[in-house]
Order: sequence, then C-alpha cells, then structure tokens
Amino acid sequence: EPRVISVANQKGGVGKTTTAVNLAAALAEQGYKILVLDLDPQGNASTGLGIGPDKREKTTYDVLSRDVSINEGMQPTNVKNMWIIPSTTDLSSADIDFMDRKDRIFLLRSALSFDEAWREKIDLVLIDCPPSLNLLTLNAMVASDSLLVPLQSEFFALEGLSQLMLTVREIRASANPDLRIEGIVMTMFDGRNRLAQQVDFDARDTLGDLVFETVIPRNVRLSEAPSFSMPVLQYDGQSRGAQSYRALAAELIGRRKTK
Amino acid sequence: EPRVISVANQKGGVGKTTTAVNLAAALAEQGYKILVLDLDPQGNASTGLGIGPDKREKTTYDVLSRDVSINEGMQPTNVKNMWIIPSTTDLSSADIDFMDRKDRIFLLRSALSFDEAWREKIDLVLIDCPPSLNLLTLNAMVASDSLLVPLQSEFFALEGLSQLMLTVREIRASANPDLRIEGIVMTMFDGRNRLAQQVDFDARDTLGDLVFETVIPRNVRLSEAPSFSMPVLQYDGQSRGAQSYRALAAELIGRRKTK
Ligand SMILES: Nc1ncnc2c1ncn2[C@@H]1O[C@H](COP(=O)(O)OP(=O)(O)OP(=O)(O)O)[C@@H](O)[C@H]1O
Ligand SMILES: Nc1ncnc2c1ncn2[C@@H]1O[C@H](COP(=O)(O)OP(=O)(O)OP(=O)(O)O)[C@@H](O)[C@H]1O
Ligand SMILES: [Mg+2]
Ligand SMILES: [Mg+2]
Repeated sequence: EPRVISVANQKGGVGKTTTAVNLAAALAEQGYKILVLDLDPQGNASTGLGIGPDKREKTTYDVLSRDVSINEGMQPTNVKNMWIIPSTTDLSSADIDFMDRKDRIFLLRSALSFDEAWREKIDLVLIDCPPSLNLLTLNAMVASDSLLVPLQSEFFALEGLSQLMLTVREIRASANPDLRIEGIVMTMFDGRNRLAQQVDFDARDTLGDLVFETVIPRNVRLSEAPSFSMPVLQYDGQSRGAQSYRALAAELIGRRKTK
Repeated sequence: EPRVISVANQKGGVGKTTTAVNLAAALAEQGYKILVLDLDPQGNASTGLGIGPDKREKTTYDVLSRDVSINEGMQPTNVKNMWIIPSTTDLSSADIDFMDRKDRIFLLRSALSFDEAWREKIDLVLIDCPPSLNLLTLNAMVASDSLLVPLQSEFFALEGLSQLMLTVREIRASANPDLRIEGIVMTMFDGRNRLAQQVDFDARDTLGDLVFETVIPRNVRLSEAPSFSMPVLQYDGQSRGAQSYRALAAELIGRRKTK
C-alpha cells in the first residue's frame, strides 16, 4: 500500500516546496518510487523539477475535477524513480469552483482511491501544499496518512503552528481519523543565529520527538538548484543541503520501520 | 485625501509583513499618520506590533462584514503616529463567508469610503496581504491606489510576478482602473550571493524604474524585532535593516512628490 504524506504549513516561504522536492529526490535515490503532487497554484515544485508550461496538459486541477486519473496525470521527471502531477494557476479558483460540491474536501482522496493503476508503480506520494489552510490544503490533509511540517527557525513560524495543529485536529475529528503528524523539520537553520537557536529549542521543548533530529541548514545550493530545474541532489550532490535531505530521508525511513 | 497602498505578493515568505510594518514605522517617524490594516489570517503584522489576542476584539473581519467602521476598528500601537486594525484567523473563512455577495470584492473599498472619521486622522493606509490571490488580496487591490510588491531575490520569486501582474491587469479592467504599481522592492538581499545578484539584475532589466533603488538587505535584526513586538526602528534603530526601511520611506515620498 503506498503512503501519502502532505508537506504543509500555512506560513509562507518556510521551505515546503524545497522539502517536498528534495526529500522526494533523496527517497528516490534509495530506490523508493515517489510521486510528487503539486497542489500549489504557483507550480514551484513543477518548475523546480523541470516541467515547463508546455508539459502541463494534465494537472492536479484535472485530477481534482476527475477529468484525469492519477495514473493518467502522472508524468516522469528527470530523476529516476520520481514522477510528478504538475499544477497551473487554474488551481487558484478551486475554492470557488468546487464550493457547491458536498464532497469538496474529499476530491483528492477519492481520486487517489478510485484509481488502481498508480498503486503498483508508487511507494510514496508527497503533496506540496500552498501557503494557506484553504480547500486545497484541506483536501491534502483528508487524503494523507500524515503531515510533514517544515518549520522555519524564525519568530513568526511558531505562531502559525498552533493554528495548523487545530486544523489537523478538526480534520481528524471530521474526515480523516487516521491523520497523524509525521514530524516537524527545522528548515533554513543558521546555527550562528541566536533567534534560530531559540526557536529550535522552543520547538523541541514543546513538541518533543515530533521534531526530526535532522535539521536543514540554510544553504545557497538549495535555492540555486530550482533555477537549473533539478533537486539539489542532482545539482550539487555533496552540498550540505543535499546531505541534510539524505539524512532526513534516512530518519523518515527509520522512524517508519520502528513504528 | 489619504492614500491606500497594498503590500502584496502571493509568493510566501518574501517580506510582505516585514515591509508593511517597518515602512509604516519609517513613515510614522517622518510625521506621517499611518494605519496598518492586517488582512492576513496569520495576524503577523498585529503580533509584530504587540497586539495580543486580548486586544483583537475589533478586527479586519468585522470591517469587511461592516459590523465595525474603520474608525471604530483602528487602535493605537506603541509607535507614535501609527494605528492598526488587527486580524484573527476568522479571516481565513472570508472566501466562503462572502462568496454569495455580489459586492464581495468591494467590501474593503466600501468600508474605507463609507466612514468619514478616519480620514481626518490618517495620511496613508498600508495593507498587509496574505500569500495568495484570493478574495482578501482582491479586496485589497480594489481598495488601493497602488501596490507595493516585495520581491525576494530568489529564483521562485520571479516566477510568481507575471501572475501577480496579470491579476493587477484584471482588477484594473474590471473594478479599479486607477490601480497602479507603486514599486517593486528587493528584499532579503545578500550581495555576496550570485543568484541574488542575478535576480536583482533580471528584475531591473525587465521592470526598469518600477524597481525601487533602495534594496532591503538580509539583516537578522529585522527577524528579531517581531519577537519584541516592535518594528526594527524601535528595536535597533541603527541597524542596516532600519536604515534600509528609512531609505525606502524617503524614496517613496520622493517619488510621490515628483509624480
Ligand atoms: N535550507 C534552505 N537554504 C537556503 N534557501 C532555502 C532553503 N530552503 C528553501 N530555500 C529558499 O527559500 C525560498 C522559500 O522556500 P520554498 O519556496 O521552498 O518555501 P515554501 O514554503 O514552499 O513557499 P510558499 O509558501 O510560497 O509555497 C525559496 O527561494 C527557496 O529556494
Ligand atoms: N530583510 C530581512 N532580513 C532578514 N530576515 C527577514 C527580512 N525580511 C523578512 N525577514 C524574516 O523572514 C521571514 C519572512 O518574512 P515575512 O513574514 O515578512 O514575509 P511575508 O511575505 O509576510 O510571509 P507570508 O507570505 O507568510 O505572509 C520572517 O521570519 C521575517 O522576520
Ligand atoms: Mg511552495
Ligand atoms: Mg506576512
């Protein structure tokens, strides 16, 4: 049975896309077959994986509106063992387009369960969420086994976390009782920065083992890689950024084994 | 007549809140009377100005739903010449709550024009927008004279700009023909970083004079200030962050004078 993990946090610019793309690449390098689902109208994950505007015929919007199945929508990337369903700005009207449907928060879940064919090819789905708690992110939460939350080591980042946890509790109570937190990963961490150390300490103090031991450092190679349409593992495999996402992948796999 | 400027960019984490709060503080220091309108359900601008949960009785949501006027909603901050209308997470249901109203994109504009009293006290309104192009940001665009766009000097940042400009054109054609671009301000700029230099060059090459000469450097004092509930001008007035927002305020005033 393939697992589904959403990479979500309504705070903007915390490293959701960077985490979805590079964690996927690190898991693919280990031989896991990964599907990245771009659920953000910005389409940054699609761009970061080299999917140009001409290759976005079948998108996540089509999957949500059931015009296209998961199997039909997924396309290969330049990375071995890695597929993507890309997104376009069509997604930004999802809240309005689907608002009359009673099943509007179940659209993604039913698309994933309706189609059998993709299940033979994929071990794990990683969903890149937009910076909001709107219908798209709710669809991701309802469709997922767990949530991976990138947390920037900045002051505003902690403020949004309690709201995110409230929403998870609501989804668990109403639509997806099995939804759990896969973990919280500290991103863009600069060890010399006092505030970053403080936020890291506060997060581990309040959230305990939920916080991954692996910390993603601020590393310019991570922000350069998307301009070359590839994950950092392909762009500069020996960089601190690449090594940290490999470590995160190993920790994720290790945690699953012991669960 | 007071002016209204929206600080907007659907890309997350580019410095919208940091720019709205610190530009407001720099203009207030020059004697201008500034109202910050927090239109983001995250409420980061409200937190960054020391408005705790107990002081959010009257919010931007109440203004949009016409329960409270601008004058009733605005409260003083710890900064002289600066007021705020704070936000709560209630705002995140705005798309759904107001979707049946024909005037749903005019709610903020009519609230601003309906009330006379605030106009005597305020010279400029700065609206902090959420990271999306949803109903809240559309309301801000319809209600504004101009748009100030923070642009992070990163690869993904340029990708979203064309979508933002498309939306501005749509709003200009349909609801607010006078909406113009106040300017684009480069944020979190690290001059040693090749990618940042490249993005800055590309932005000035394609957008010309729309890009402010003032560049906001990456400066840790800017990210520390909100944890002390104050703008950087009050937290560390001699820092590069504070100086750069003073320079931005001077450039903004200078541009207006020559227009
Ligand atoms: N560890 C890191 N070191 C350096 N730069 C990083 C790191 N992680 C992400 N970035 C850069 O920071 C910016 C924000 O990251 P990213 O776009 O992944 O965040 P996001 O949460 O997906 O944003 P949004 O909320 O807009 O979806 C990007 O330009 C990215 O390249
Ligand atoms: N010039 C800067 N130097 C250093 N840190 C900065 C700078 N500008 C902003 N920051 C920090 O970067 C983070 C993102 O900035 P901010 O929250 O203002 O962006 P935003 O666009 O408002 O985000 P959102 O899309 O979530 O509303 C914050 O933690 C902020 O303190
Ligand atoms: Mg993203
Ligand atoms: Mg903000």
